[in-house]
Amino acid sequence: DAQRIRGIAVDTDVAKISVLGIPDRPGIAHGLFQPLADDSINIDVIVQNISHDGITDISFTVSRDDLTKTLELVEGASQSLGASDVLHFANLAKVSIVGTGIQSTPGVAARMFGALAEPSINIESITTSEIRITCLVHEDDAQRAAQALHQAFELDQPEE
Amino acid sequence: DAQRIRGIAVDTDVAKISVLGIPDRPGIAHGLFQPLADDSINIDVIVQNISHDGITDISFTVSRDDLTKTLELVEGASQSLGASDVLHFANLAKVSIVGTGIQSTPGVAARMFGALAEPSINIESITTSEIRITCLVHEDDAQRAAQALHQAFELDQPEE
Ligand SMILES: C[C@@H](O)[C@H](N)C(=O)O
Ligand SMILES: C[C@@H](O)[C@H](N)C(=O)O
Repeated sequence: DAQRIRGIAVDTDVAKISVLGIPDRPGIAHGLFQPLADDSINIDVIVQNISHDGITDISFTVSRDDLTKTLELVEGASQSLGASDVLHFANLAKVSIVGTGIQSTPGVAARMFGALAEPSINIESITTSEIRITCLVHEDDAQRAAQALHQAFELDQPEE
Repeated sequence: DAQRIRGIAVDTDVAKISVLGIPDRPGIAHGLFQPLADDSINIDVIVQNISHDGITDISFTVSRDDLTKTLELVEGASQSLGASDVLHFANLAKVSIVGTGIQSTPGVAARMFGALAEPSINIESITTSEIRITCLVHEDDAQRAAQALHQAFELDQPEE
C-alpha cells in the first residue's frame, strides 16, 4: 500500500470500562460480552494485553449514554467470571489517525506518538488496525491532540 | 453501516514483544517506537491497556524475520525508559474478522469470542477498529480458530 493518512478522527462520546483481574482462559471474553450483546449495547474499542500470573484486564468503550446500563450488566458478569474490580471513566476521548498502509509503513506509529508527546499529552490506551491507530487521551487534551496530529501528518482541515 | 463480515484473516508470521512495567507518562510510547522507526521496522498490532500504580505494558507485533533486530532495539530503549522486563513470543498467530459496521452492531464481538470459546481457544490479546477485530491466539489454534469463525459468521471459503 502507498501510505497516506487521510484524516484525524476525534470522538468525545466515550465511556471506558475496565474489568480488572479477569482469568485468562477460554470463554472469559465471551462471558463478559455476551450479556452486553443480549442487551443490544454497542461496543466500540476493545483492548486486552498480556496476562500476568494467569489474569489480565479487558477494557472497552461505549457511548456515554450507555454507561449506566453497561455497568449494571458488567458488574454481574464480572463477579461470576471472578474479576477483581470494575472501573469506569467518562472523561476520555478517542483520537485516531485514519489512512492506508499504516501497518506496512515504518514510522507512522512513532510519528503519532511523537505528536502527542511534544505537547505532553498522555496516551491512556492504544489499539491499531491496518487503517487506523486509536489512542484514548484525557478529554481535556482532545482538541490539542487533534491539532498536533493534523500538523504532524500535514493535513489541512480537521476531519471531525 | 449495514453490518457485514466479509472475511476471516489469519496471519502466522507474528512475533509479539511485550514491554512490561513501563511508566505511564507522556513521551514513553514515542521513546519506545522511535528507534524502531529509525531502523525501518514495520510494526503491526500495538496494544496498551489501563495502567496500575502509574505503570503499564505495551505489546506489539512484528514479522518473525524482524524479531531479533527489534529485540536489540527494544532492549536498549526499554532500559532507558525504565521498563521492568521485555518478553517475546514467536508462537502466536493473528486471527481477525474483517467487515463493515463492526462497531455499530451489537453482538459482533460476542459472536467472535463465543466462536473461539466453544473449541476452548484462548484469546491472548484483543484490538479493534471499525472494520476489524483482531485476536492473538496460540499458533497451534490458528486453523481451528479460522474454521470456527467461518462457521460462526456463515462464510464459505477461508479468506487467506
Ligand atoms: C481474557 C480472555 O480474553 C480469555 N483469554 C478468553 O479467551 O476469553
Ligand atoms: C505508556 C505510554 O503510552 C505513555 N502513557 C505515553 O503517553 O507515551
